[in-house]
Amino acid sequence: MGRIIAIANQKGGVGKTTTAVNLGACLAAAGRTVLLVDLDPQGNATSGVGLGKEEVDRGVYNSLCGDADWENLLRSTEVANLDVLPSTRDLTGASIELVEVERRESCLRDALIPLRDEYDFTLIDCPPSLGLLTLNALTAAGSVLVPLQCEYYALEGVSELMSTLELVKEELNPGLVLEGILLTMYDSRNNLSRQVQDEVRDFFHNQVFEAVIPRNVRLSEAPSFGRPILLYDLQSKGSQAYLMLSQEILARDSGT
Amino acid sequence: MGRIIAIANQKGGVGKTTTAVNLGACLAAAGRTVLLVDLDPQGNATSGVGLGKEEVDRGVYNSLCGDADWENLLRSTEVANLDVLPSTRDLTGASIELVEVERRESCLRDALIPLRDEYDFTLIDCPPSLGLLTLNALTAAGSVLVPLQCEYYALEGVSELMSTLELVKEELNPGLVLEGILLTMYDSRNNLSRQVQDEVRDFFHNQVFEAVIPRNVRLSEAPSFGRPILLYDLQSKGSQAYLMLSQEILARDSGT
Ligand SMILES: Nc1ncnc2c1ncn2[C@@H]1O[C@H](COP(=O)(O)OP(=O)(O)OP(=O)(O)O)[C@@H](O)[C@H]1O
Ligand SMILES: Nc1ncnc2c1ncn2[C@@H]1O[C@H](COP(=O)(O)OP(=O)(O)OP(=O)(O)O)[C@@H](O)[C@H]1O
Ligand SMILES: [Mg+2]
Ligand SMILES: [Mg+2]
Repeated sequence: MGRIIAIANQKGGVGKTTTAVNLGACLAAAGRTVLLVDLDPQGNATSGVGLGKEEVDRGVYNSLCGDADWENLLRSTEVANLDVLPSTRDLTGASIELVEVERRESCLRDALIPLRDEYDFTLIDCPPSLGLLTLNALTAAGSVLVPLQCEYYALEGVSELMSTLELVKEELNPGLVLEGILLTMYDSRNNLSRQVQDEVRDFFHNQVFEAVIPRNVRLSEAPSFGRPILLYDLQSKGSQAYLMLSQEILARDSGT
Repeated sequence: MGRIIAIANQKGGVGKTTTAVNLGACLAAAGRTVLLVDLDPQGNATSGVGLGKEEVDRGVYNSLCGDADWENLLRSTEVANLDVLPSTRDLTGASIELVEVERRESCLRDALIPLRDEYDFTLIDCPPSLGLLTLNALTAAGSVLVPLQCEYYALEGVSELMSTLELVKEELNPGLVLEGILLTMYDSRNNLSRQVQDEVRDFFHNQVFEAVIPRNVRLSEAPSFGRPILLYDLQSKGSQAYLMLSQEILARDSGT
């Protein structure tokens, strides 16, 4: 049975897409089969793995309404073992259209049922909100990975996110657990970064990954070439950090 | 007649709140009366001007449903001439609740009518989405200021934003104009930053502000003290850049 991990945080720009794309590529490089689901109307994860907007006319939106023809929706990427269920523009209207749908939070979970055993890992990149798209991801997922930028505003939003996760667990998805909190854009020269790390580790203890993603310009350059960091600059600090994260997740799996 | 400027971009973490808070403080320091409307459920602009979540139980959400008692909703801040209409947690549900409301995109515009002549400037901080809250801001505003982070993913989303602005202009708010595009988190040592600036200036020409906001750690430290950069570190590069932006906007106004 494959694992489904939602990558979520309503705070914008904290590294959700960067984590989804690069963790996905690292797990694929370790020989796991991975599906990246781009549930953000912005479509950054889709372009982050090299698919241009003009190359994609159908995607995750078409799967939400039931009866998906997976042959045409799933796309392979430059990375072996990594497929993507792309985002398209019509996803923008989905959070309004879903309001009047029966069991509106479960559309994605139901859609992904036929794929669960096709992939070892399914990673869902979420938009920066706690609206119906993110709720669909949290209902479909077995666990949620929370990227947390080492900044004040990002820290402020964590308690709201945690109480939403509790609510989803009670009402929509009792099996949902926290995969972990991932510190991102960490700058060791910066007081604020160190303070945020200390506060988060003091509060969340072993729910915070050992792996910390440093601020690394190579990570922000890679998407302009449509490549995960592994293919863009394997030796970079960003690449090493995401490899460490993937090993930490795989070690837990084999340990359980 | 006061000016209403929406500060919007669906891409997350590009500096919307930082711009709303600091431009607001700079305009206030120049003697203009300013209202900061926090239309983001995250409430970062509210805490960015020093109001804690526990101090606020009513805010912009209460004004959306008509008949607002402004005496209790508007709050003063540490900065003279700068008031805030705060965000509260119940704003999270608003984008779903608004779906079924008559003239759902115009609730904020109608609510702000009695205030238009009370303030020289009203700045609306938007959430990172093109949903109903942002549509309300774009319908209420006379112009929109677009913070644009000097990164690839941020650049990718600009065309989607511009076509949404066109749509809003056609269907909801014919008077809406672009106040300007503001380059944020610019790092002159970084190739990507320079490339993004070149591309944006080539494409948008004089719609891009002369003022450019550099990446400056003091800007990310200030919110943890609940103070705009002017009060936290007046000499910092971030502070100087936002002062320049406010002067550019005021010079245009006096020129017209
Ligand atoms: N560790 C890092 N070091 C440097 N830049 C980074 C890092 N992680 C992400 N970035 C860059 O920061 C920006 C924000 O990251 P990203 O888009 O992944 O965040 P997000 O949470 O997915 O944003 P959104 O909320 O809009 O979906 C991007 O331009 C990305 O390239
Ligand atoms: N010029 C800058 N230099 C350094 N840090 C900055 C700068 N501008 C903003 N920041 C920091 O970057 C983060 C993102 O900025 P901010 O929260 O203002 O963006 P936003 O667009 O409002 O995000 P959201 O999409 O979540 O509303 C914050 O932690 C902020 O303190
Ligand atoms: Mg993203
Ligand atoms: Mg904000």
